[in-house]
Amino acid sequence: EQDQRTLQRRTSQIKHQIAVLSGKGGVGKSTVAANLALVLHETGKRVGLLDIDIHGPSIPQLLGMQGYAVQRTANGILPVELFDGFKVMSIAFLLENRDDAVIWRGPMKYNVIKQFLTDVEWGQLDYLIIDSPPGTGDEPLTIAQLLKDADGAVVVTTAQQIAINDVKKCINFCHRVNWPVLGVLENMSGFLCPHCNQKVDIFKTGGGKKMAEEMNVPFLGSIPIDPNIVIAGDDGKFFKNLVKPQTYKAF
Amino acid sequence: EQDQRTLQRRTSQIKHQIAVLSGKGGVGKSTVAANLALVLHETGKRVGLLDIDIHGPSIPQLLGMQGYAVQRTANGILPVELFDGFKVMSIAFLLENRDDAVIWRGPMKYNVIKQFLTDVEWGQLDYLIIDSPPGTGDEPLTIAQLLKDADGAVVVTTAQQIAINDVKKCINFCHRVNWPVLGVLENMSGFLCPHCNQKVDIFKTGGGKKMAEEMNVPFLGSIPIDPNIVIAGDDGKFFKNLVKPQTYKAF
Ligand SMILES: Nc1ncnc2c1ncn2[C@@H]1O[C@H](COP(=O)(O)OP(=O)(O)O)[C@@H](O)[C@H]1O
Ligand SMILES: Nc1ncnc2c1ncn2[C@@H]1O[C@H](COP(=O)(O)OP(=O)(O)O)[C@@H](O)[C@H]1O
Ligand SMILES: [Zn+2]
Repeated sequence: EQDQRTLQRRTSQIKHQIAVLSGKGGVGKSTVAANLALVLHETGKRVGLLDIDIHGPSIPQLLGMQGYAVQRTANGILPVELFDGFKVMSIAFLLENRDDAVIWRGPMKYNVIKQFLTDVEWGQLDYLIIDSPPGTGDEPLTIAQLLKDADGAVVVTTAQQIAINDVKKCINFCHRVNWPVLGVLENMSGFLCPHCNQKVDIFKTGGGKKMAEEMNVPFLGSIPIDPNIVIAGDDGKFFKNLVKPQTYKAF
Repeated sequence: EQDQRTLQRRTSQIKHQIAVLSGKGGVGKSTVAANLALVLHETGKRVGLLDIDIHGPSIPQLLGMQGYAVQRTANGILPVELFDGFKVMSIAFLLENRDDAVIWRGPMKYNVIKQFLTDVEWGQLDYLIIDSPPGTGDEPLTIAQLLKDADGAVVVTTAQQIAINDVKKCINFCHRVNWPVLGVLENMSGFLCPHCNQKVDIFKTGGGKKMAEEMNVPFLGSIPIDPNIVIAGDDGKFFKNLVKPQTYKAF
């Protein structure tokens, strides 16, 4: 089929494809995905960042790209180039009014995600980072079927049991679709009070590391709760030093 | 059609149907839904709590009901009765192994949610509280189409812009499916350090109230970040006094 050949042609120009997943919402997937893409770009790599959260695209807000729109060419859609060698694609760039709810069922979502890979002119990339919504439904399943040869998935969790329950399901999802789990990152792990410098475990700590050992997948480290990350995300400013350098070595 | 008549018969025995929604994950929907159901039960009401988060059912964990299973009768499925007059239903009660990922596309989810209303013997209820996953996809759309005459939705948000963006879409979703918005609750709003008793705005404060005014929907109050809520949720113990009494008056 024509689509299949186009998909092959486009994805063969992308050296590494890494999905950022989590069964649970609000654990920091988009923040980690955006940060991972920025750090890889800073090391000189050509990077693409694809937001497949159809109902809640956060990447444009995190990178200060609200209001951007894509350009169409004879051959397809050009992703938005934030700076040279850093390309971004999100459903938010296709919406008329950004407060509009995207009320689509599964099959519509499959089509749009497929177009993000067959119609978008990503060009030559060293890395394509994919930010996925929570759950193990249409969105992650679609991208796993379209990118069978992806390098694998980075799984983000917080330490509390409520999140761990969902993240275990996400790791089993990766096994079922034959995606390697590159590692687990524990986010919002411990908080240092800015007034008295004492530690408080708001969302617990250590649960992510323990679960990674139990599920026999690498543990990539932990990120503390830091109000500056929230402020940076809301203002569309990049937060450097989110993750320790040795974590990125894993990639 | 036979199903339509069964649906009518079952739902006509339920006085009030309230959905707890949010476009954003991890803001506290399940925690608020479970707490709302418990408070209504304590005032003597017959309450049902329905978890339609197919990929990440949290209600059983929050109520200490992991490992429970439903019983089937000649007429349908009996919900699990946690105590007299408090019935719970979740996909988690139907799974063999709780770490299994439910890897379903939209149409399968529609069928299961429909069965939660046509096959489950809820009996006479004063309130059915529905805990929904994030987004405006198959799950909330299915329940909105099956419960057209619901009282409406409680929308949970946190104060940061990343969450507000998705919650506005959720409020527009309610308008599109003709569900009244009963009000917005701002959760994780401000944090009191247990060591020095000083306030820290980790996830900002006030964004939920401002957005409620902007979207012209009632504001139901705010809940601070409290590590005891995390501990109670992980241990399956109920957290009393989550929300101020005047908030529940709205119901
Ligand atoms: N380590 C952290 N400390 C404090 N806030 C964080 C941290 N990581 C993420 N956040 C904030 O938490 C919220 C949710 O993050 P997001 O990346 O949108 O999660 P997800 O993509 O999993 O839903 C955002 O407001 C973000 O700024
Ligand atoms: N006000 C609060 N303070 C501290 N933790 C909270 C609060 N509300 C919810 N939580 C915790 O946040 C996590 C996510 O809550 P949950 O109800 O699962 O959110 P959602 O259903 O929106 O994904 C849980 O671990 C819960 O215990
Ligand atoms: Zn302090």
